[in-house]
Amino acid sequence: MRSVALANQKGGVGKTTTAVHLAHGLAIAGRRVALLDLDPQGNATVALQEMAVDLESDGALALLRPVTDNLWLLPSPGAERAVDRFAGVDVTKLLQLARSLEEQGIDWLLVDCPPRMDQWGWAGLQLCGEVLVPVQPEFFAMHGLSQMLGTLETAQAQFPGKGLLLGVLVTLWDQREPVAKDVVADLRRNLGPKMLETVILRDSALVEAASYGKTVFEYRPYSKAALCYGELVREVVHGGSSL
Amino acid sequence: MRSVALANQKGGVGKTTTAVHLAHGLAIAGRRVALLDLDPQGNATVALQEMAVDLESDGALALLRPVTDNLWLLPSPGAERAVDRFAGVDVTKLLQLARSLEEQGIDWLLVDCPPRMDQWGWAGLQLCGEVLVPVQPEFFAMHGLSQMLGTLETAQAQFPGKGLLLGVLVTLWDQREPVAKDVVADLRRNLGPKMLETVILRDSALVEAASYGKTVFEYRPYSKAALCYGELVREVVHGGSSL
Ligand SMILES: Nc1ncnc2c1ncn2[C@@H]1O[C@H](COP(=O)(O)OP(=O)(O)OP(=O)(O)O)[C@@H](O)[C@H]1O
Ligand SMILES: Nc1ncnc2c1ncn2[C@@H]1O[C@H](COP(=O)(O)OP(=O)(O)OP(=O)(O)O)[C@@H](O)[C@H]1O
Ligand SMILES: [Mg+2]
Ligand SMILES: [Mg+2]
Repeated sequence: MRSVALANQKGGVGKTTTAVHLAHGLAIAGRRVALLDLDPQGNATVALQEMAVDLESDGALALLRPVTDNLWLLPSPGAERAVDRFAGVDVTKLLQLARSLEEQGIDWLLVDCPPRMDQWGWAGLQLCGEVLVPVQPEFFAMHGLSQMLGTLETAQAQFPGKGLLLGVLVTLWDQREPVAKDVVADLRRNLGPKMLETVILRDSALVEAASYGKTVFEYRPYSKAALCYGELVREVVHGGSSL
Repeated sequence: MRSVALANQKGGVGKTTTAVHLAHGLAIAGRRVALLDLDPQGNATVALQEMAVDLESDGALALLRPVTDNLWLLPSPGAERAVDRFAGVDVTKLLQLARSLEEQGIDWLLVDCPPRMDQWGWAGLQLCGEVLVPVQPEFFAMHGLSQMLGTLETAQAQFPGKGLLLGVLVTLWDQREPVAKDVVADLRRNLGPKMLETVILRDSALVEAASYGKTVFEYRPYSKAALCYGELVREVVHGGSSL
């Protein structure tokens, strides 16, 4: 089982959007996928709320919600609670769940993390062997990225075999913005093989799909966004990773 | 002294951009302003890093960095540290600092909060009488907003006289996106007087200004963004607030 956390301390860079579309894309490609929503905001849970299918689920999968063929979701622990500062996270229980999912033949475990290296963010890194870091091609992203990559090094030292960088993914690229092109060129120059080849263009179809509680593969399968995320699935499955 | 926290648990909605531009706009309008960067990411600190002026600062103001006429900044506590999970925040010290700033004639205290109601987020609410909540007109924002408004009610109960809603501000409004118009209409229908009249349109000048470490008032004073934030300053100073 490959396990990938979507993490970046910078907010609003497309962690949830990427987690949901990578999960659905892998499921469409025939892999058995479990998506854990570890963000108390619960946006991944909300983004998939209109997709539902009747799947027989026993064992550990009974704890998850079937979303579509080959895709199960562990809803956010905090989606109901407004204030998450008092909630504790039981990492041992989550690690046990991850092991049970592997025994039931789950091929990919994806974890959506909050925009913070708090207890939920760190739980995400402890659960996964790899980390995918989405970044928006704009100035603040560059500033936060070096912090994030530093945090990953801390995680790798603390939890051996965890938190290896799968790659940095450019998302929300609006090709009308002149600064974006320079930032992407900078990122490729500075990070080299750590950058994924795939880039995700800005596409309002993603915002619309989310408002209907569906992925763009369901809502508008021939959109720019569907093509970009299809590329990402191919790159992540067939290599090109910087491991 | 009026004190306003910029808070929203949803990431990437323009908290930092609004904090920096409201602070500079108020300073241009002749108010004496102190901006506290309580986000360990330190984006407000980075956004103003190329603006500097030689101001005599004594007393509590000596702890802050003069940015431009009438504007001082308390740099982020975490801007240097990559991992903020171990850092503690001393709210008593921050409350003492706020009192000293008031004694030195500061008219407005603005606080940029991280996208999380963690110890830094809560410190921001304890320091300020009012809260301005930026939202992006898209689906996830609506979902997070009811949580945020619920959190404010908790804060008001716990810290009397703090955390009153100054208003909800629509930011990053891209008028080419059809969903955005519907979301703004929904927000006005549901929230009524809680919504500020001013809206901030999406403008790449803001992204460019940030990459130069300046505000858009300095970088491109006749841009859409400068006009929008100028409107916001007028609305916040002359009323129109939902208090
Ligand atoms: N490629 C894209 N094109 C257009 N909109 C996008 C794209 N990717 C994400 N979005 C939108 O941008 C907003 C932020 O994305 P998302 O919520 O996935 O980011 P996040 O990193 O998970 O945020 P948070 O830090 O709050 O967890 C959402 O409204 C989403 O619909
Ligand atoms: N009106 C706007 N037009 C265009 N870009 C904008 C606008 N407002 C903010 N941005 C850009 O959007 C990104 C997110 O904004 P910002 O960092 O201010 O949000 P935030 O809520 O403070 O994020 P975080 O949750 O990480 O603290 C930044 O790159 C910023 O430059
Ligand atoms: Mg998210
Ligand atoms: Mg910010």
